Amino acid sequence: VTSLERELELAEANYHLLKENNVRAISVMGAVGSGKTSLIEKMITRLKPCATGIGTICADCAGDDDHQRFLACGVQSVSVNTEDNCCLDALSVKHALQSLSLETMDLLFIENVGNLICPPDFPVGAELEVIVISVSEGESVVRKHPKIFSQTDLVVVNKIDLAGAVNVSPQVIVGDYAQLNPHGKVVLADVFHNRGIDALLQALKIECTTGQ
Amino acid sequence: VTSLERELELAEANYHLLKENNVRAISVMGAVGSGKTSLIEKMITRLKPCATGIGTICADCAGDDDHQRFLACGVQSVSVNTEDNCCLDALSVKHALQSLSLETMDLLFIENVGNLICPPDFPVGAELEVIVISVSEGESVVRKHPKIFSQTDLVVVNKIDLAGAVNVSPQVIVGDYAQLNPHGKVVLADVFHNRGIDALLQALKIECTTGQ
Ligand SMILES: Nc1nc2c(ncn2[C@@H]2O[C@H](COP(=O)(O)OP(=O)(O)OP(=O)(O)O)[C@@H](O)[C@H]2O)c(=O)[nH]1
Ligand SMILES: Nc1nc2c(ncn2[C@@H]2O[C@H](COP(=O)(O)OP(=O)(O)OP(=O)(O)O)[C@@H](O)[C@H]2O)c(=O)[nH]1
Ligand SMILES: [Mg+2]
Ligand SMILES: [Mg+2]
Ligand SMILES: [Zn+2]
Ligand SMILES: [Zn+2]
Repeated sequence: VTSLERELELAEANYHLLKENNVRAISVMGAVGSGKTSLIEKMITRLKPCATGIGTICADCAGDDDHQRFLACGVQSVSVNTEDNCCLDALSVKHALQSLSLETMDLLFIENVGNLICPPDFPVGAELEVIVISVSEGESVVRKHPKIFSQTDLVVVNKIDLAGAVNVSPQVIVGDYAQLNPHGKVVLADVFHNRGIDALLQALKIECTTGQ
Repeated sequence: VTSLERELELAEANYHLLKENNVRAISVMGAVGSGKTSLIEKMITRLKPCATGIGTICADCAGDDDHQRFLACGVQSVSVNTEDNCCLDALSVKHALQSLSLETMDLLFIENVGNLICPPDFPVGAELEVIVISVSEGESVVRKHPKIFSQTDLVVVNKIDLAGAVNVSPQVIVGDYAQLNPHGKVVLADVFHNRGIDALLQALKIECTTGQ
């Protein structure tokens, strides 16, 4: 049994537990500081008028900064410290799920640590996966990390308001990703100006069940 | 023998080889897209009038984008693809050193992949280490990665021209680092406007041996 096989086994158990409880889990990966937490905050806010029960599992090497931000949004949240581990893994998610009330939950956001290299080796059992990068990381992020981008079908390119200031063309990033992953979809976003939030919710097939 | 002990042994062999050849090696680590390559390019340009023989070892998961940029600066360079490995390691550096002409070299920049988690477990044998982060990664980068910041004594906080646009105070980052690492030194930089290049060269004790 390889280490990846062990991880897949644990991830599958998480997947089944979530399905049994009718919870849609979304794995949010990305570069350090790309806007993962901000995007999740905006989606939570956008879904407030709806009847959606939302929870978050928030991974960081240390501290609970992002976990506190999610609590402030009024959702259930669990903080996971990965410490010296490369990134979040299925066993940590399994333990985190035990601290959450899954019966009242419809949607679970799992925010990984900033890491574009290791997550492919550590599936967590989510239903959907999204990578969040930002233009301020430069134009070559996708082609420098082919493994994760070729196997993840949704990418958010955030902070497009900064494109001019960092001399980056978002279209180059979009083109590199299309070449690497013909099935992949890109959402351009600027969290500060609320651009791309609805497009992201749509791409994640998250609908508002009550009001709007 | 632990895996860290094996890495230290390899790193030490690299260290001695470099010392025998009078090469000062500087390990440049940091977040994805923080400005590592741009800073090295600027330092190379700044040192052009000097008699300094410069080389680079350039690590990326895939491709040779940054290696090509260094070649364009007129220095010797070796491209290392880390592929599925978390980050650059001492064995890859050992092999890279074999492709470089060390006799003509005074200064070697080793650019690691963007990773703020794993490099502490993979020393490469450099004389000095510097972490490059940028304000666009947010205010909490240092406190979220205590291991690497507590053991690295020089940090560049780059892209300070963007601080307002990302709602980040560089002083918060400086303060978090001072708390974590009382020996540490910070250089504030804005590569686009050539701010911080001389301060960084000074912090790295790189002097111009001819002219200015
Ligand atoms: N200009 C601009 N700044 C943004 C945008 N989105 C996020 N930021 C800023 O980017 C920084 C990081 O945002 P976060 O949401 O904390 O990013 P993150 O990916 O969760 O960061 P980590 O969890 O620490 O890896 C903060 O300073 C935000 O204010 C955007 O669309 N435009
Ligand atoms: N506004 C601004 N942009 C910068 C600055 N420094 C670098 N950039 C931009 O940031 C992006 C990344 O720069 P690089 O030098 O390639 O960064 P890097 O750390 O080598 O990136 P990787 O090797 O891919 O991890 C590029 O689009 C640069 O134009 C700066 O001081 N200010
Ligand atoms: Mg976050
Ligand atoms: Mg680079
Ligand atoms: Zn690692
Ligand atoms: Zn790893």
